[in-house]
Amino acid sequence: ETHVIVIGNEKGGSGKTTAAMHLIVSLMKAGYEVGALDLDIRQKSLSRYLENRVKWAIQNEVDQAALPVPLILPPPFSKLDSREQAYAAETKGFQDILMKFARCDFLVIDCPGADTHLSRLAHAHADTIVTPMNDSFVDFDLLARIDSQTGEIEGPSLYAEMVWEARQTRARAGIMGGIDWVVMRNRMGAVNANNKKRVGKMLDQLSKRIGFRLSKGFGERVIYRELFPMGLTLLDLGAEGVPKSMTSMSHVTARFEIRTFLASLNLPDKRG
Amino acid sequence: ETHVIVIGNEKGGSGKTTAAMHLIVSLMKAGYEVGALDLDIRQKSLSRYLENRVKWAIQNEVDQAALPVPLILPPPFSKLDSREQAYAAETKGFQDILMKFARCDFLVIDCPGADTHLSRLAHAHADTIVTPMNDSFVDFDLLARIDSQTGEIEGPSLYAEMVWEARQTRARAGIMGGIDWVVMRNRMGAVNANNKKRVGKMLDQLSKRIGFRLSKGFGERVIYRELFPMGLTLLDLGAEGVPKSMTSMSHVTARFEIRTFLASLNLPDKRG
Ligand SMILES: Nc1ncnc2c1ncn2[C@@H]1O[C@H](COP(=O)(O)OP(=O)(O)OP(=O)(O)O)[C@@H](O)[C@H]1O
Ligand SMILES: Nc1ncnc2c1ncn2[C@@H]1O[C@H](COP(=O)(O)OP(=O)(O)OP(=O)(O)O)[C@@H](O)[C@H]1O
Ligand SMILES: [Mg+2]
Ligand SMILES: [Mg+2]
Repeated sequence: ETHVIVIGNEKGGSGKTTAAMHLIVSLMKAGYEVGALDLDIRQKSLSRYLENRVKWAIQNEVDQAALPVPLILPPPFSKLDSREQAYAAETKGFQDILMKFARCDFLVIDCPGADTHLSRLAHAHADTIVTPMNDSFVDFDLLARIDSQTGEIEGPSLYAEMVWEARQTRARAGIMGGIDWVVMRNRMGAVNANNKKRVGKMLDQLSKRIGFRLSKGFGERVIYRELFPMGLTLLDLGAEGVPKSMTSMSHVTARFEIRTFLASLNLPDKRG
Repeated sequence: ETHVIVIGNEKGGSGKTTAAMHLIVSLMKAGYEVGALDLDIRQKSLSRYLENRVKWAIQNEVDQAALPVPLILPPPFSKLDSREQAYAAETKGFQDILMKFARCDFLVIDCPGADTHLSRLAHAHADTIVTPMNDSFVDFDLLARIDSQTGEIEGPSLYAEMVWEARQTRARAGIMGGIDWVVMRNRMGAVNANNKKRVGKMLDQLSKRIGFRLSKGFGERVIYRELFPMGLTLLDLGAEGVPKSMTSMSHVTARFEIRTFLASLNLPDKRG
């Protein structure tokens, strides 16, 4: 039974594609069969990242063992004029494509920074939702509104409502098992500034109210973005035929962040 | 004649709302009449930032002179079912709303991280387009595709095409004067890392090809985001009734970045 991990956050640039890529590589390196689905129809950043990977491996004659690639399939996007017909086509197409991923242990779905029908379908089919977010009240505003006078949480906001509706849809469809919703702080500053503490405090309060838990996150580090043109991640460095990692503190700490993040997802051990 | 400044980048989280807010406050502090239009219909981050400002000023009994607010009007969004009718309504509504901003020296328009009809209308009406971007090839990918083998620019990508089409629309409508397209690097790391140099080099090449110029940008600094809940920016600190700025290096440098960015926009002097 494929475990579906949806990387979602309606807020743009929160780190979804970055988290998706590092999660995909981590899972492959752990020996799993991994599927990938890019629902960002327009920007296709994850697809581009994986395209770069395949091209780089070919040009540098690095084989599949050293630089594994997930099974990636085109998203069931419908261009039909009538919204009702397009949605019906996408809903059916989504079921079909899940079948094609059946041999994968894990399927990682990268969502766009927007509210789309495909993104909602993915959220309703998720076993785990990972929501990366910047350490910022601008990003927080898409999870919940804060009363500027009292500093208290007023209520859930757009993206929290999307997850709630996904949980409703899942329950109505009679699917067993709830969604494990994990919020991951991304691009964190090195210093434990007041802003970081305040955001952390509000996240702790909010997690109890709207049903997510906090995982370990990623710091703001160039290594998380500088290998995109080659389709590589830090975890690929040092593999046969691939350049070695620098022995910098940032690289060492990043490896620790990625490993800790994966562990905190409490994914099922599929090798048993 | 109102000078229209559009803050645009289809890439999410590139810093549009942050740039928009700091530009609005800079212009008001310089004594200009400023209008604001938030085209992010769903997330409304700029509207929220300005709402927070008004609430905070009321609660802390700070007057309009110390904490000025721009003229902000609701966007001409159409919910009509037929796309053709909705677009026609928005096109007409956009002309109408420009009239209402006629007494402003500058109108700052914040666009969403998506391709919407309203965003395209704004781009076609822009005198200046400011495109913030992260120091990242992931963000670069929305301006142009890079051949991973040669490292050469292959051609313009989605957002560059949107600006090109805006310039075409403007030319066909017989509007005098071209669009000054300014790309601003945002969230830059303190260190001049290899990645930063490579992105800079590609931006220099690309600017000549697709017709933009590079302005001075903002570093990655908590001060650019931590005052969102109060609706304040660094430039407001120290005004009558408003908390003082810390005398930290980051605040001093941020003030310099904001002033330099404004100057580099070469905006017309409207006080003559
Ligand atoms: N931990 C990090 N350290 C440094 N840079 C990062 C980190 N996470 C993300 N970035 C950079 O931040 C930008 C946004 O990240 P990313 O594209 O992964 O977000 P996204 O949520 O997928 O965006 P979108 O909503 O556009 O799909 C990119 O330029 C990326 O390279
Ligand atoms: N120079 C900066 N330093 C520190 N944080 C920043 C800076 N610029 C932007 N941010 C933070 O990065 C995140 C994205 O910025 P912002 O919301 O302004 O981008 P945007 O392009 O308007 O996003 P969207 O596409 O969702 O509208 C926010 O959390 C913001 O607070
Ligand atoms: Mg993405
Ligand atoms: Mg914005």
